[in-house]
Amino acid sequence: MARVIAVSNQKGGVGKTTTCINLAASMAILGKEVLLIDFDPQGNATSGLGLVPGDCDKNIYMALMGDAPIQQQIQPTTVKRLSVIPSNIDLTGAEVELVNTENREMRLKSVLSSIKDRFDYIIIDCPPSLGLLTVNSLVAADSILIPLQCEYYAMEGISQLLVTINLIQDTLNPDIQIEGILPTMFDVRNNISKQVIEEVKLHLKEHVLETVIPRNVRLCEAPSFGKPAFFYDRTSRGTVSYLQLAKELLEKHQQI
Amino acid sequence: MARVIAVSNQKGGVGKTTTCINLAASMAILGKEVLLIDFDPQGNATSGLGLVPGDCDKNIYMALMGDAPIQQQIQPTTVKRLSVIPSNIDLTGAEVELVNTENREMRLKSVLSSIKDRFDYIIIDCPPSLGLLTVNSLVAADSILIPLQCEYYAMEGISQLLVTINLIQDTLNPDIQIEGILPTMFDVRNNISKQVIEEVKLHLKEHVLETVIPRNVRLCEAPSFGKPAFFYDRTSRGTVSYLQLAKELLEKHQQI
Ligand SMILES: Nc1ncnc2c1ncn2[C@@H]1O[C@H](COP(=O)(O)OP(=O)(O)OP(=O)(O)O)[C@@H](O)[C@H]1O
Ligand SMILES: Nc1ncnc2c1ncn2[C@@H]1O[C@H](COP(=O)(O)OP(=O)(O)OP(=O)(O)O)[C@@H](O)[C@H]1O
Ligand SMILES: [Mg+2]
Ligand SMILES: [Mg+2]
Repeated sequence: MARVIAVSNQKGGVGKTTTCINLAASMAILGKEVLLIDFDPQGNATSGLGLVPGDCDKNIYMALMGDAPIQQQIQPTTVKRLSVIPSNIDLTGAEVELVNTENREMRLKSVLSSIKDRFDYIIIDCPPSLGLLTVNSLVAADSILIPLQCEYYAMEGISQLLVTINLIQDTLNPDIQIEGILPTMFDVRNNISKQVIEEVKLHLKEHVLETVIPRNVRLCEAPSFGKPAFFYDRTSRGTVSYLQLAKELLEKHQQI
Repeated sequence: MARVIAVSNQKGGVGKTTTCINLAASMAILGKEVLLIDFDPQGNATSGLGLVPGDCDKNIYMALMGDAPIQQQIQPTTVKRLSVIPSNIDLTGAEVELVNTENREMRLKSVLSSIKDRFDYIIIDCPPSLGLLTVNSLVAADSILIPLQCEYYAMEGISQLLVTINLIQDTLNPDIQIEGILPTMFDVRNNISKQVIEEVKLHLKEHVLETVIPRNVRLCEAPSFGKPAFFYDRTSRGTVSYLQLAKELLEKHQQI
């Protein structure tokens, strides 16, 4: 039975998509069967894996709106054991289309139930907001992984996100846990980077993961080749840090 | 009569808030009366100017929902000639609250009309999405300034944004212009940076601004002191590039 992890933070540009692609690929490299769902209308996780969002007639919007079975939307990637369900621009409309429907928050959870037994992990890339798409992901998820960019504004958003998670726990998904807070784009040259990590460890020590993702230009270049960093520059600090993250999570779940 | 500029791009973390704060401050330094509106529930523009979003009983949400006159929400900042209307977490709810109301896209435009004669410029910081808050900004605006991070994923979102702008021009705001595409976080060490600028000049040459904002750690550190970069490190490349941007726009509008 797959563990479903939503990668979410309403602050923009903190490394959600980069974490989804490289964590999912690292788990696949370590032998796990992984499905990555691109739940952001921007389609960055889709294009970061070498697919063209606009060209994919199979996508998560079709399944979410009930137009086609989710099993048919699953596509292979160039990475063994890693599959993807692409995003599509129509997903932008889903937020408005779902507002006045029954069980609007449970749509993703109910479509995922029929495929959970085919994977070890399902990773969901969320958009930078706390709207209905993100709520659907948090309701469908077993846990939430929170990338935290080591810069000033990123700290501000964490408390809003934790309030939202508590709300979801109290109402729609009592079982959701915090998988962890993942420091990203850590840069020793930036005074704020160290302050952010100290600050978050002060208030949320039990949730901060061991692994820290450094700012590393290879992570930024890899998506332009449509590949996870492991297949672009296997020895870079970025690649190594995401393999380390995969190991840390697999050990925590006693999967390794 | 103020010129209203919406700073918008649904891609997260591209420098919208950093551009709003430093462009507004630079225009004020050059003698213009400027109002900055924080239209993002995250409240980053509010805190980047030294205010605490949760503490501000005056905010744009009150005005938008008609609970209080917009004139009363205007607050001074530490920068002469720069005023701000803070954001507030309730703004997250506005998207859902407004969905089923009359003229839901025109709310911001109608509340702004009573204060436009008090300023030379009104700058609106938008959230990373194309939802109702961003649509309200694009309907209220005379022009849109598009920060474009010089990294791979940022290019992908531009075409979606241009489609949305055309839609707004055809329906809700025929007069909206593109103020310009502003390259941000340009880093000579990153191969992609030059490619992004070449690519965008190839397709959208007439809209790309002269000014390029470099990746500069001072721009990243300044908000933790609640100040625009000019008042944190006056000689840094980041500070100078935003003064240059202000000059370029004022010259374009024959305001200098
Ligand atoms: N550790 C890193 N080092 C250097 N660059 C990085 C790193 N992580 C991500 N990036 C780059 O930073 C930018 C933002 O990252 P990404 O798009 O993954 O964030 P996001 O949170 O998914 O953004 P959005 O909020 O738009 O969904 C991208 O250009 C990406 O390539
Ligand atoms: N030119 C720059 N050089 C270095 N860092 C920068 C630069 N511009 C912005 N930053 C930093 O990058 C991060 C993202 O910038 P910012 O928050 O302004 O983007 P945004 O588009 O407003 O994000 P969001 O989509 O969440 O609203 C912030 O930590 C900011 O301090
Ligand atoms: Mg993303
Ligand atoms: Mg912002």
